[in-house]
Amino acid sequence: LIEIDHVTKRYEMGAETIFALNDVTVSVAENSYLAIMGPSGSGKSTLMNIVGCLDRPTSGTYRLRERLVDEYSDDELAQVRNREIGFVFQTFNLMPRSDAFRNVELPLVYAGVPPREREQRVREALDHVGLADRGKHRPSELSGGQRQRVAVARALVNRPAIVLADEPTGNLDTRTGDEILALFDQLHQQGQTLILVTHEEEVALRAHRIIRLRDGRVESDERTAAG
Amino acid sequence: LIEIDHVTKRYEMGAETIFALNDVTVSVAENSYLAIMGPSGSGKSTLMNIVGCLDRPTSGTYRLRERLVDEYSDDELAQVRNREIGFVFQTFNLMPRSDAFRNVELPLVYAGVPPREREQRVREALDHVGLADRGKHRPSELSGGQRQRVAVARALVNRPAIVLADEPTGNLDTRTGDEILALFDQLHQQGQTLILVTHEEEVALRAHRIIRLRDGRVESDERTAAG
Ligand SMILES: Nc1ncnc2c1ncn2[C@@H]1O[C@H](COP(=O)(O)OP(=O)(O)OP(=O)(O)O)[C@@H](O)[C@H]1O
Ligand SMILES: Nc1ncnc2c1ncn2[C@@H]1O[C@H](COP(=O)(O)OP(=O)(O)OP(=O)(O)O)[C@@H](O)[C@H]1O
Ligand SMILES: [Mg+2]
Ligand SMILES: [Mg+2]
Repeated sequence: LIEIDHVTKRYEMGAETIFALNDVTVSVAENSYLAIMGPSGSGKSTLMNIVGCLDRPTSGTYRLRERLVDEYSDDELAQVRNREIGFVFQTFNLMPRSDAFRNVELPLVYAGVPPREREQRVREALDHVGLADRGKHRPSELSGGQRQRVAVARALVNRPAIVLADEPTGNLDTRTGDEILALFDQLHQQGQTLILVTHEEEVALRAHRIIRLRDGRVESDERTAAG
Repeated sequence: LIEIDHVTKRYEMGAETIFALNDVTVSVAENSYLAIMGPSGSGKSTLMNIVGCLDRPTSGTYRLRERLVDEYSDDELAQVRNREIGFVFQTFNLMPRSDAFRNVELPLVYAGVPPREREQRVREALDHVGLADRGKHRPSELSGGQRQRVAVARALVNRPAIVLADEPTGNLDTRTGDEILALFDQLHQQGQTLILVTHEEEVALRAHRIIRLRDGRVESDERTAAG
């Protein structure tokens, strides 16, 4: 499904070159459940952004369903980002002037889903993350963990084939975090492909495979007990 | 040092009233090391914002050094926020157009510290959080955990008497997080008062006392083994 081949991401900062990713090769089959771990600054979000078609490598290739993402037209890329991939950002990236309901609804608007069905699916998505009573709150009227959960609901509402979640439980207490992870387990059982970035070992152990990055390189790539 | 007395924080949302905090009474002595835990939405950040003089209660009182914060003049409040309190925000709140160096430098500029001494203290603060080589990066050119660490450096650079840190290790791997916590231990030994919000038990156990919130109320208030 996802083939990252000898991918490097370089940033030139004046005299210095920073390798956010350095010759990374990763292959992800459909319906996998993969966790990515590694120290702060090791390249996890950079890798996620490339997989999510939000960023391009400096060198190397990314094939999605065996087609070079480089060769997708702009329209096809927009479609992939809207319908095939659900992205939970490390910094949530919610629209500050819209309430939780509207934030979660937006992907459905872009997908052309009619109003009545949209309302039903948004309510359901908010309910699944425990925020049924927070739909009218704007991000500034929500706690940090509530914003994180709105970001999760928004990523899942279009039922994307691939879920990319960058530290989805970082701002959540254990119990609320477990509810989100149970939701992810369910999606995985329903056939979706999940890639989670996490720095918590217990979260990573729910995945079937753990890739560890260090300094932009793959340090290890192993199945877990659950895998 | 800090006396929160029967504090309530209410939000009126149309027909509904939300109690972010509901009759909370907490007393914090100088040089304490306190952790605040509780589920997502239980009122932790709201309490921190009130203690940090960034928000006011709907009812109840807050005395800082035995003076009602309500009665501080605007100038005195500004002084308190700049020099007495260092705040690590749950969402970092860095200035997007300034690099890490400039972000950490700002509290020193407001405190009237001369340029040469500022430069030295900023370099030292960045070094303490492992970001000596990231001074010229703007927030968008930093990883999530690196932004968090810039926020920590900024909060500590003025050597404030009171450090308020809202989930300071939420975006950090265990090892980098431990470096930040070791830094906090050191500050505590040097006489500072620390209040950390965390949802991780191991982080809370480094404090000497844990207050647990639930639905805006204090559920428990106990010493730890370290206390
Ligand atoms: N401006 C606001 N208007 C309405 N409700 C608000 C507002 N700000 C916060 N709230 C509500 O107050 C409650 C407490 O929020 P707070 O940010 O203190 O929670 P928290 O314990 O820090 O949560 P988290 O662990 O998720 O960060 C939440 O239920 C939130 O929805
Ligand atoms: N625009 C940029 N310009 C320069 N360097 C960058 C830029 N974006 C990221 N970096 C650097 O690339 C490296 C990898 O960043 P990335 O965000 O992928 O790390 P991460 O593993 O997600 O870290 P964290 O766990 O802290 O979120 C970091 O060292 C960061 O400073
Ligand atoms: Mg990251
Ligand atoms: Mg909070």
